[in-house]
Amino acid sequence: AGRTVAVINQKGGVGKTTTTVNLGAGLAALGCRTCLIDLDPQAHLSLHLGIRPAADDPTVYDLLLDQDLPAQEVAVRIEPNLDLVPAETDLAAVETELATAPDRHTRLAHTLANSNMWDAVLIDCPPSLGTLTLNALSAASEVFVPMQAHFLALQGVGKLLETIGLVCGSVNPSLQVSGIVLCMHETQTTLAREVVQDLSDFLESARSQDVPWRDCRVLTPAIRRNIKLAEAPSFGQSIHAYDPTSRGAEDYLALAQDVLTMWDQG
Amino acid sequence: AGRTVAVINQKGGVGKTTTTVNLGAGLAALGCRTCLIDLDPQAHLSLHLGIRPAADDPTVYDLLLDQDLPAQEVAVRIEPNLDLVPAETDLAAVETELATAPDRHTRLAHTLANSNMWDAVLIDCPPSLGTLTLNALSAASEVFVPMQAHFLALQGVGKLLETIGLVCGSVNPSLQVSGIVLCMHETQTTLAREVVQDLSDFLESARSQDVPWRDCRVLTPAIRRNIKLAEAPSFGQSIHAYDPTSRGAEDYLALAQDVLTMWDQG
Ligand SMILES: Nc1ncnc2c1ncn2[C@@H]1O[C@H](COP(=O)(O)OP(=O)(O)OP(=O)(O)O)[C@@H](O)[C@H]1O
Ligand SMILES: Nc1ncnc2c1ncn2[C@@H]1O[C@H](COP(=O)(O)OP(=O)(O)OP(=O)(O)O)[C@@H](O)[C@H]1O
Ligand SMILES: [Mg+2]
Ligand SMILES: [Mg+2]
Repeated sequence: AGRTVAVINQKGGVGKTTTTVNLGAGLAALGCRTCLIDLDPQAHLSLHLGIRPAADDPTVYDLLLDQDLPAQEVAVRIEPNLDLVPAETDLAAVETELATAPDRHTRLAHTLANSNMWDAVLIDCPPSLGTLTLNALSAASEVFVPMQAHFLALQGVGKLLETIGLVCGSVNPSLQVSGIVLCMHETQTTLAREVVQDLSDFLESARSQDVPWRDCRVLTPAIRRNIKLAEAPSFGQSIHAYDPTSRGAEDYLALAQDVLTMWDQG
Repeated sequence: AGRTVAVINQKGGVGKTTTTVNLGAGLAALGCRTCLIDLDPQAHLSLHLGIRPAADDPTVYDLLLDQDLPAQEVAVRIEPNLDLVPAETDLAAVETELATAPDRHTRLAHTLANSNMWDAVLIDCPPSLGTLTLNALSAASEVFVPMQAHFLALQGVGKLLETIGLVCGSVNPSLQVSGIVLCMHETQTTLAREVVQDLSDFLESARSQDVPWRDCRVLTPAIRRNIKLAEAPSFGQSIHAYDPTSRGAEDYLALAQDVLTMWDQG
């Protein structure tokens, strides 16, 4: 089977959706059969790719409520090698509707267990650690953490890793945190250099511990701040389709290459 | 009584916490007795001001669970005219602990109803529309919406206003959306100009409707992107204490002035 990656950070606005779209499209361009899953009730991943499901179109909401529905029946083809399982804002209701279901945290894992259409599945998560994010953590084989090199964003990483550790202990023992993606990176600021140093020290010190992030590294390259990345969603496109010669496209394609190399060695 | 403002946007990372701290500190500097309430389980408002409550210190969590506890017993003095009701990450438990309480959405409103220590109360909210944010909407007399002039952020504003409309209909009929605060603003980009134009057109078209945002305007000035604003939290200070001559301090002080003028005319 392929890789299932949860793209997670409860800190808001750090580049989760932007990374899911553009890393995903980069992997697809390099020949990797890729599926993106929108697990955020804001439905920003779907919006970013210009997909607004009609009232009777199936979405990820249906996958979570109907355990017999295969993911490939809900997936929409975006471009060669790239599919999307879209969301609608009704996804927000799942938190309450599944509140009493004993398997509420493993529904997505159950759905994806039977599908082997894709080499890589990337799951975009909301900025919280509730039922939807726990579904992603149960379904995933690994976690990528997009992060901005700012003080507040760094503080949250510790809490996030703690939560992932708890999930490992209960529903998904083999889950690993494999990579941190630096987003909106401003290499020339002192703040960015200091935060990156703090982060590297933290990851180094975990090498010898028995924690899900012992092999975690900062993926390269850092994604530089580039206004083209913020323009692409208004055209319903990934950065590679919108402006293939931009710094944003360059960085995300190089990141996709780095990820594939890591997976080949893994 | 004074003004109670909910600082809300379910889109993550748009400047909610940064605005609550720096607008609040600006109002305090201009002589307004101000209280900031941290209603985000990330506890970033508290962290931004260098407050890490000890295990037995009361926090906003205690206010929500014990309806007889006055807010002033939990508030911590930050500087003259500026108090903080801090949060701890245990606040995340409130969503489940109050799940069956009939008054779970009006607990904060009940607590604040009896306190008249402050001229202005600003409530920092998490990037979601759950129990904590609904508590802020019930307690508030008005809403400020921090926003980045990006496509994805603009899409969410419609959904946010719809939710506020629902709250108005049920628990808080007099709630008004009075202002949009443009954050991390990059005046020179085409994207920012287009989004600001779309936003202004949307607000203009609402003038004649019977909606809670009919009098809403874009507050001035826009807050320019300024790395000093991202540095200040690592020193536990507002921008005014950290770097009073920075563009960030200038913008937020001018914003505080604009808000006081709006309130004097209101
Ligand atoms: N490298 C970049 N350069 C410039 N803008 C960027 C970059 N990455 C993301 N953005 C913009 O920053 C904003 C936040 O990014 P994004 O929405 O991907 O974050 P998120 O973590 O998914 O947010 P949320 O927590 O709301 O889900 C978006 O408007 C996006 O277009
Ligand atoms: N005008 C600005 N210029 C530069 N950086 C800024 C500015 N405003 C906020 N920031 C930084 O951008 C990041 C996001 O801001 P902030 O944390 O205030 O957003 P938020 O909406 O409260 O996020 P969340 O949704 O996670 O609560 C922070 O690291 C903050 O320091
Ligand atoms: Mg997102
Ligand atoms: Mg915040």
